Amino acid sequence: TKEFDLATTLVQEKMVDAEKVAHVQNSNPLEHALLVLTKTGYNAVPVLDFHGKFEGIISKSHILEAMFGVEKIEVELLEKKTVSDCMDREIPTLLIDDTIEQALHELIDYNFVCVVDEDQQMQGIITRRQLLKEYRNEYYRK
Amino acid sequence: TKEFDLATTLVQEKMVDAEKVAHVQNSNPLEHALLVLTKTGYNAVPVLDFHGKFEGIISKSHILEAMFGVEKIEVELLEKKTVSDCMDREIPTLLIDDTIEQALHELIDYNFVCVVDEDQQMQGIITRRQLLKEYRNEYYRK
Ligand SMILES: Nc1ncnc2c1ncn2[C@@H]1O[C@@H]2COP(=O)(O)O[C@H]3[C@@H](O)[C@H](n4cnc5c(N)ncnc54)O[C@@H]3COP(=O)(O)O[C@H]2[C@H]1O
Ligand SMILES: Nc1ncnc2c1ncn2[C@@H]1O[C@@H]2COP(=O)(O)O[C@H]3[C@@H](O)[C@H](n4cnc5c(N)ncnc54)O[C@@H]3COP(=O)(O)O[C@H]2[C@H]1O
Repeated sequence: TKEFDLATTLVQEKMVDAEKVAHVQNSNPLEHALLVLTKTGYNAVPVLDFHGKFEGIISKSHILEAMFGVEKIEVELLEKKTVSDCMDREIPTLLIDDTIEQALHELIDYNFVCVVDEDQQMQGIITRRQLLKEYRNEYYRK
Repeated sequence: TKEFDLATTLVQEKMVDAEKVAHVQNSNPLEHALLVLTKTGYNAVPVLDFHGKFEGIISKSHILEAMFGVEKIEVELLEKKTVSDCMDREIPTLLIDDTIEQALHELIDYNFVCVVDEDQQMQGIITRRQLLKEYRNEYYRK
């Protein structure tokens, strides 16, 4: 089999395609985000704007923190908030022509990285699972 | 530098030591588990019994699901539950003399794996981040 090289394999060859990526919109109520996260089972998913542009991620951590009142947890606090109020926007992205070598650097600190085109439209995500499978395949190819 | 080999490196050389691992006890109220998960920032942590034996994991997902009533989310549902009621016990473990090669297999499907001794006492955890750092180090050693 062909030698797999991190520096010449593009992220678009190994990413999860956008149509398979669960996501929410920045204007969605927080309760809707909780429903998506609970149903899919994921801890965090990408947040897109109305035009499909990647804006950041929303996680179960963000939703739980949104419930914390001064003295106790209050579920009612979720009702008035949207994804946009609680999401994390400081998230690195990769371009479709970036390499798996660059993805590996980002995945040391993040569970997944969103892949975008030059208009910031989400094309897919590259996950830690994908990189670990490459690592395993490469090890047995030696 | 010495060549790193997955099959000859033991998990105990690369694991996060038990004293650095945030955990909860199976008898803790669910609210205490939520506090630990929120303060540490982790999505899931190991659950130990009174004697320090590994029993499974508790996650933010388990806690959110425990709040789901018939029609809406009810935080009061947390009060009567303990970690033991909601945790996941079907979690693989590794022994301290197992290899990083075996850890790689488990980490394809799990974010972390608990390392135990022959008495099931937790010795540490091996994480996906650790394996990805080895992958990166090995790639630049070529
Ligand atoms: N419903 C499910 N079915 C099967 N396995 C599941 C699963 N939910 C979680 N896992 C397993 O747990 C790992 C961590 O999931 P987590 O939700 O924390 O973190 C996930 C999640 O935040 C995100 N993610 C993965 N696939 C996604 C998708 N199709 N849509 C949106 N987000 C996704 O990327 C992170 C890393 O995913 P990765 O696959 O490396 O690693 C996943 C996978 O190995
Ligand atoms: N407080 C924090 N400080 C710095 N980085 C943080 C962090 N919380 C999360 N991260 C980053 O996010 C990744 C996923 O964390 P998660 O909590 O889903 O999943 C974590 C968590 O469930 C567990 N874990 C890691 N370190 C732990 C510890 N000291 N005690 C208990 N559980 C731990 O192992 C999983 C994989 O951890 P890994 O290090 O591979 O990967 C971590 C790490 O790269």
